[in-house]
Amino acid sequence: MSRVYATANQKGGVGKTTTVVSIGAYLASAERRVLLVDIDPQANATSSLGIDKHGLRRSIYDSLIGGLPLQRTLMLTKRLRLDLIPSTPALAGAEIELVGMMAREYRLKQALGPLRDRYDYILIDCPPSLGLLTINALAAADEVIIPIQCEYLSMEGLAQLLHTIELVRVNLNPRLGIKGLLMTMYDVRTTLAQQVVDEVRSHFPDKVFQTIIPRNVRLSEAPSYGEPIMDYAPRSAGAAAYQELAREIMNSE
Amino acid sequence: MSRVYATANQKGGVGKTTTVVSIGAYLASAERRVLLVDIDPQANATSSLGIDKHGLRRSIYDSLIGGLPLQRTLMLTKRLRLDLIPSTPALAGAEIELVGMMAREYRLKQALGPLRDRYDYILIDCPPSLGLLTINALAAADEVIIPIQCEYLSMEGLAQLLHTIELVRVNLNPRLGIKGLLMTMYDVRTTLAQQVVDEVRSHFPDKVFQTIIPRNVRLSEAPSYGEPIMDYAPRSAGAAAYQELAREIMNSE
Ligand SMILES: Nc1ncnc2c1ncn2[C@@H]1O[C@H](COP(=O)(O)OP(=O)(O)OP(=O)(O)O)[C@@H](O)[C@H]1O
Ligand SMILES: Nc1ncnc2c1ncn2[C@@H]1O[C@H](COP(=O)(O)OP(=O)(O)OP(=O)(O)O)[C@@H](O)[C@H]1O
Ligand SMILES: [Mg+2]
Ligand SMILES: [Mg+2]
Repeated sequence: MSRVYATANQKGGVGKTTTVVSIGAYLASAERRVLLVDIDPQANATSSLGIDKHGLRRSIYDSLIGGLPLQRTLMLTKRLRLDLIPSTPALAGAEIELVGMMAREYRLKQALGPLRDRYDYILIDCPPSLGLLTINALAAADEVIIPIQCEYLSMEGLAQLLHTIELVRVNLNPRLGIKGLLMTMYDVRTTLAQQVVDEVRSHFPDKVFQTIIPRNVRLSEAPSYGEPIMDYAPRSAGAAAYQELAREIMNSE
Repeated sequence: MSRVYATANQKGGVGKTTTVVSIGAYLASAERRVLLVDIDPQANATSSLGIDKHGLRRSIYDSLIGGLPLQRTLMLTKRLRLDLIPSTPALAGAEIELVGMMAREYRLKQALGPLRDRYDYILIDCPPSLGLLTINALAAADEVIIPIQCEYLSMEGLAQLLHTIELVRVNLNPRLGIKGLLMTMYDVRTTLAQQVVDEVRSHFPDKVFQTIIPRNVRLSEAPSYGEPIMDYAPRSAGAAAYQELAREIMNSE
């Protein structure tokens, strides 16, 4: 039975995509069967794995809106045991199309049903908003991974995000929990980073991952090569941190 | 008659809020009358100016959804000639509420009408999505400022954004143009930054601002003090770049 994690935070650019792609690769290399689901119309997780989103004939859009079984949109990546449900810009219109549909919040959960037994981990990359795409991910997930940039503005939206998670738990998915808060882009050049970490740790004492992801330029370069960090720069500080995070997640099961 | 600029890019964390707040302050200090409009439910522009979004009785939500005149939601900031229409988390539900409204794309444009003569510049900070809130901003704007982080993933969504701008121009706002593409968070430690700048310049030869904003840790610290960069760290590289940008914008009028 697979664990389904959604990486969510409506604050933009906090490392949601980088986290899903990076830990996905390390989990797959540790013999776990992993499925990445890209439900962001920007399709950054798709392109971070070297897949041309404009060349795709089918994507998550066809499953969420058209009801096509996910087995038909699923694709292999260069890494063994790491499969992907790609996204395309066509998904941008999905939120408005979903509004009028029956059981609109459960479309992803229903689509994922038949696949759950084939994977150990299903990781869902969310767009930077709390609209129906993210709600679909939260309704389908067992737990949420919340990347938080070690900067002031990133803390601001946390209360709103936790409120939305609670609403989903009460109304759509009673078993939804928080896997952990992941501190990202920790920059040693500013004391603000440590202040943010301390503040988040004090508010959520046992919910913050031990692993902290440093700001590391190799992580911002990897997507331009279409490779996860473990393939692009395996000895970088960014790679080491995400490998440690993958291990922390596996040890917690 | 005022110039209305929207800073838009569905890619998250590229510097939309930082740009609006930073140039807003420099334009106000150069004797221009400036109005900032925060239509992001995260309300980052509001808090970057030291305003507690949870303490507000009225916000852009009341004008967009409730029809309250903007004169009633408008507030002064610590800086002379820099006024703000604040946002609050209540705005998160606005996109779904707007879907069923008459002339839903024009609510902001209609609300801004009576204020246009009172300001030289109206700057609108958009959320990281291409939903009805951003569409409202594009329908109300004269031109769009597009911040682009000097990283690979930030270039990815550009085609989609330009397509949306074109749709708005054809269907909602025939005079909508592009003020400029602003390269942000330029990190001298990676060759990728220059490659992104060169690539964007080659695709849009006369649309990229001369001014490039460097990655500068003072810019990420300023919001935690509730101050624009010109007040928090006026001699920093970040402040100098945004001052130069404000000058470039004023010289182009
Ligand atoms: N630890 C890090 N150090 C340096 N750069 C990073 C780090 N993590 C991510 N990045 C880069 O920062 C940018 C934002 O990261 P990413 O796209 O993963 O965030 P996101 O939350 O998925 O953004 P969005 O809200 O747009 O979906 C990307 O260009 C990425 O390559
Ligand atoms: N040039 C810069 N150098 C370093 N940090 C920066 C710079 N510009 C912005 N920042 C910081 O990076 C983060 C993202 O910037 P900002 O919030 O302005 O982006 P945004 O596009 O408005 O994000 P969102 O998509 O969530 O609205 C913030 O913490 C901000 O303080
Ligand atoms: Mg992303
Ligand atoms: Mg912003």
